[in-house]
Amino acid sequence: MAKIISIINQKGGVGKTTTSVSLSSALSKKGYKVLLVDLDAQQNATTSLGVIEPGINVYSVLKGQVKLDFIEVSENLYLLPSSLDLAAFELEMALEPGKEYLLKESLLPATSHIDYIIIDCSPNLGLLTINALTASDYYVCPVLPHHLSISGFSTLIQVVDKVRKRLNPGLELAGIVMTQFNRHKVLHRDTAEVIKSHFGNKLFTSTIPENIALAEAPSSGKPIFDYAPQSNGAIEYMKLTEELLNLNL
Amino acid sequence: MAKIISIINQKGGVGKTTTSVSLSSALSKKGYKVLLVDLDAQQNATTSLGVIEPGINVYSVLKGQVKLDFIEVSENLYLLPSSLDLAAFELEMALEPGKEYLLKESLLPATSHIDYIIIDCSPNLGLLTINALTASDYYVCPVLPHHLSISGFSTLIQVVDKVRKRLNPGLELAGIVMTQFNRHKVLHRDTAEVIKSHFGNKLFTSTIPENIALAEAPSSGKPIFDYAPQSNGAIEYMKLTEELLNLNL
Ligand SMILES: Nc1ncnc2c1ncn2[C@@H]1O[C@H](COP(=O)(O)OP(=O)(O)OP(=O)(O)O)[C@@H](O)[C@H]1O
Ligand SMILES: Nc1ncnc2c1ncn2[C@@H]1O[C@H](COP(=O)(O)OP(=O)(O)OP(=O)(O)O)[C@@H](O)[C@H]1O
Ligand SMILES: [Mg+2]
Ligand SMILES: [Mg+2]
Repeated sequence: MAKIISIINQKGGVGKTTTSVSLSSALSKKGYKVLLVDLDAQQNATTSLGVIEPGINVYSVLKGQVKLDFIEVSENLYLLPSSLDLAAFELEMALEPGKEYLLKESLLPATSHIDYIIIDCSPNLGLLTINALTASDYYVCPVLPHHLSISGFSTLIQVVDKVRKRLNPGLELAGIVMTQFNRHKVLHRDTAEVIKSHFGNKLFTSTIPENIALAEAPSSGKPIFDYAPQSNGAIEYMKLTEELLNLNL
Repeated sequence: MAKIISIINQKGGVGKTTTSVSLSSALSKKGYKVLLVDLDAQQNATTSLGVIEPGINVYSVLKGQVKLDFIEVSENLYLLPSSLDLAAFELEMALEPGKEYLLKESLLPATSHIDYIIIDCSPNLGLLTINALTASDYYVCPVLPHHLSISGFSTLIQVVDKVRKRLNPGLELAGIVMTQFNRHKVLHRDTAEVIKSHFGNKLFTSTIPENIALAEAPSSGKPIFDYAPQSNGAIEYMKLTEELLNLNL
């Protein structure tokens, strides 16, 4: 039975896509069968895996136009690509009863033969992110060690609480991961302390440093483990993956 | 007659809010009367100026519930704060004829006694961003020197072209500004070259370096010119402001 994990934070640019792609790739390298779902109309996860003009995309699956299918990107790693059409999804489905369950319904056929489904979300808490949370067992929040990256956290938690109450009682926080973290910067340490004081051991001990290879990798169309396997980015994302696995979700 | 400038990029975390707040503050220091409009439900510009629980907000103005008013933040600098309710605006106004003109209409009373109106937009190209573009004379795009930050540019330009064709024929690109730019990094130089090849002299020569003071300032509730006036961030944002003024918009 697949474990489904959403990577969410309405704050932009905190590393949702980088974490989604890196986590998916790391799990696949460890032999798990992984499906990465790109639920952001920006298509950054799709771009990061070098997929262009895919035949199948998550929009046509959600709308029930086609049966669920996905693209094999590398051994054990599959992608359900995004589409620009996703931008219109919220308005189109405004009157659809149970519109929050559409992704959960769509992914069901994959759950028998996939080990992990990772969902990359867009920088908002709209219907697509609600769909991701409704379909998920867990969620992971990447944060930048900056004030603006945590000021919206209470809104995020309020939305998650509503989803848990009405749509998905089993939804749990897997953890919060600090990205572009440098423990020598006071602001970074202070922000980590604020998170620790609110979320305790939900803050992953693994932190992701700033590493230019992570910003370069998307233009190569490869995850960090294929683009620069010896880089700091690859090493630390592998540690994060192992910490996630040790939670025995 | 006020000049209205939108700060837009659907890519998250590229420095829209930091640029909106810094530009507004710099212009006000130069003696111009500036209104900053926070059009993002995340309320990051409002937070960055230390405004809490404002009486007035842009949502109630757009909905026609209250007359336009704003908060004086410092000499010559005014803010029309955001509200969480903005997140529902697109759905609520779906059937409102001419919904793209609502902001333009709302800001009209300010244009006679304000020199510059700066609009901070959210990381998407939805109805609120369309409202900003429809109300604006110019737009400015902050970009990070990363591949993912420019891969969505063609979508942005397509949307701007539609706004210019149907809603606001006078809309012009004021310029593109590189943020967190470090000319010693190959990726950064390469990305700047890509932008220059597509946009020529629309790329501002001023670039904004990575500067921790810019990430710290929001927690102080002050713009960079009040929080750390001697910092690299303050110096470079002032240069950008002067370059913008020299365009004689
Ligand atoms: N640890 C890191 N070191 C250096 N660059 C990074 C790191 N993590 C992410 N980046 C870069 O920072 C930018 C933002 O990251 P990313 O796109 O993953 O964030 P996001 O939260 O998915 O953004 P959005 O809100 O637009 O979806 C990207 O250009 C990415 O390549
Ligand atoms: N030049 C800089 N140096 C260091 N930190 C910066 C710089 N510019 C912005 N930041 C920080 O980077 C983060 C992203 O910037 P900002 O919030 O302004 O981007 P944005 O495009 O408005 O994000 P969103 O898409 O969420 O609206 C913030 O925490 C900000 O404080
Ligand atoms: Mg992303
Ligand atoms: Mg912002």
